[in-house]
Amino acid sequence: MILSIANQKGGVAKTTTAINLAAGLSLEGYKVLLIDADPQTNATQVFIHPDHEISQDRSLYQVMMNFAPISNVILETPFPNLHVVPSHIRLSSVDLELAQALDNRSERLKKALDPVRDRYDYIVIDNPPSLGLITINSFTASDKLIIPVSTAFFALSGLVQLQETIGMVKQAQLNPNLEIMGVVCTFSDRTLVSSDVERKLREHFGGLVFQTTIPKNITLEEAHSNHTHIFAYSPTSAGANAYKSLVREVIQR
Amino acid sequence: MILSIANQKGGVAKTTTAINLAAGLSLEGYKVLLIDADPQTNATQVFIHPDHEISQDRSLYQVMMNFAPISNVILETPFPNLHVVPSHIRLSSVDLELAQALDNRSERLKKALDPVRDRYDYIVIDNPPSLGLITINSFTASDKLIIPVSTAFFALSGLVQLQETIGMVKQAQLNPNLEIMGVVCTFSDRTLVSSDVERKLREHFGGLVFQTTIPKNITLEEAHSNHTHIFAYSPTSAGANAYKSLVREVIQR
Ligand SMILES: Nc1ncnc2c1ncn2[C@@H]1O[C@H](COP(=O)(O)OP(=O)(O)OP(=O)(O)O)[C@@H](O)[C@H]1O
Ligand SMILES: Nc1ncnc2c1ncn2[C@@H]1O[C@H](COP(=O)(O)OP(=O)(O)OP(=O)(O)O)[C@@H](O)[C@H]1O
Ligand SMILES: [Mg+2]
Ligand SMILES: [Mg+2]
Repeated sequence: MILSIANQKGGVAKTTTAINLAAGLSLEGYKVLLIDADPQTNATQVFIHPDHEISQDRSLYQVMMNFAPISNVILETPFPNLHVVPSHIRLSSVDLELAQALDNRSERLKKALDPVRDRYDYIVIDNPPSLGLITINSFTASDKLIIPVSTAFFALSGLVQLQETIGMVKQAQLNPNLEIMGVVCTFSDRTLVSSDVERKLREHFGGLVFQTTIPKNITLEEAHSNHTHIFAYSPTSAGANAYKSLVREVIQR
Repeated sequence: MILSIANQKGGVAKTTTAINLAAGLSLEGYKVLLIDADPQTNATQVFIHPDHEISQDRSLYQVMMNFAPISNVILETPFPNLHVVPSHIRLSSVDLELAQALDNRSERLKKALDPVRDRYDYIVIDNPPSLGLITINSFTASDKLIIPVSTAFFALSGLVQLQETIGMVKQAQLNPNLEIMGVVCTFSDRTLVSSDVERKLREHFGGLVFQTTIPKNITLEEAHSNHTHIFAYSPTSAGANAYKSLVREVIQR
């Protein structure tokens, strides 16, 4: 199963969800590949030690631009069952660099994943905060999408755009079977704005919204700066419990 | 003075800073134009009533794609001295749509602003969370940049990329005089991670970091869902005081 974590709204916990979902699934015994498709390299920074500088040739950039086999850039992490494909800054120019390409630019990631997809139970893709060519590649390669939505006013309007983009990928026959696995509320707290947005989300998306909501919890932030996931950093925290419950819902869907 | 609010990291309060800086400057008696260059249209949603649907022909999209005069799309707001150029979803395909353009695609916004820049004391541009063609256009058109940085672990690494992009715009002679006016710490609170990041920022950027830091403050969120800026929504809140102090520092620089 190939899962994309996507939302063009910035800072809604796409990377935090991708990291902790991938880690949580690997702790349940599933073989997991985490792909960092965001040129900001946030997910890469958590799993790869800062002294281990990743060159563009050893990153997703090389796969997308120069058809390098993805198995050349897959790295093991300190955690069993969890591998990672690192990102690189240069990925941010893919839209411009691939503009003149003659092949179907939207299928590059899908074609790159075909040879390795049977080695993993789950492939989790972290996406940048935009709906450009990188995200279109992820949507084309994915079976399902998980959409983190922060419980804030600006969060709701972006969902219309996101649904339009998903429709476009389906209509263009890039990936007719693409569907939303679920919407997960992040940064939820007891403020009026937060519960109001959550209520609107459940009205609008119904059963697509996961039962699990992710609370604001500083340990999630601390885990990142300690270069690890929440289950290794603080296994009994509210953040760890929430992501553990999300992992269980994902396995069931 | 044309000011770009930029950082490719998502959710660091670019839009919140653009809105409240533009509003604060207009309350000081300066004539201000706020340009929403983010296809998510967050800044547009705050100032333009939701029932007033903006078509792509009446938005920045038309200016960037079809050379429409920007004065055709400038709208007044309920606040004196504050005008706004609305964004549109279609702006998200500018990178792909302009790939084949024969002119210098990076200068479209600069050329569009030349005829109106003398009508305003400040033009404030809100940017999307990416370093694509829209942000390059903003950098080419701007005199100075303000970089909001949230006090979180992921926030620091993006700054290297941002400085590289600024260097690129200068070297390519697109805008040799472009400079960073300042870096503003946002979402600051009393956690260890927050004060640690703030210390590292001041070490790295020195005097470029504004004295003012913006605290986490729910009234900033509430102002957005009430379609207004912080000074009209809650003038004595911590959020309003912080942005008032930032406005004063900006006027002095
Ligand atoms: N539930 C939470 N509680 C507290 N902090 C969180 C939570 N989830 C994420 N964070 C922090 O909030 C910030 C934004 O999260 P993250 O970087 O995962 O979002 P993103 O959607 O991937 O951002 P971008 O759009 O830039 O890719 C990060 O600093 C992260 O550590
Ligand atoms: N100081 C603050 N305290 C509390 N909430 C804030 C603060 N500043 C911004 N916010 C809220 O945090 C969210 C992110 O801020 P905002 O949308 O301005 O960031 P952005 O950088 O423009 O995001 P994007 O990368 O998607 O453009 C918004 O919901 C906003 O209302
Ligand atoms: Mg991210
Ligand atoms: Mg914004």
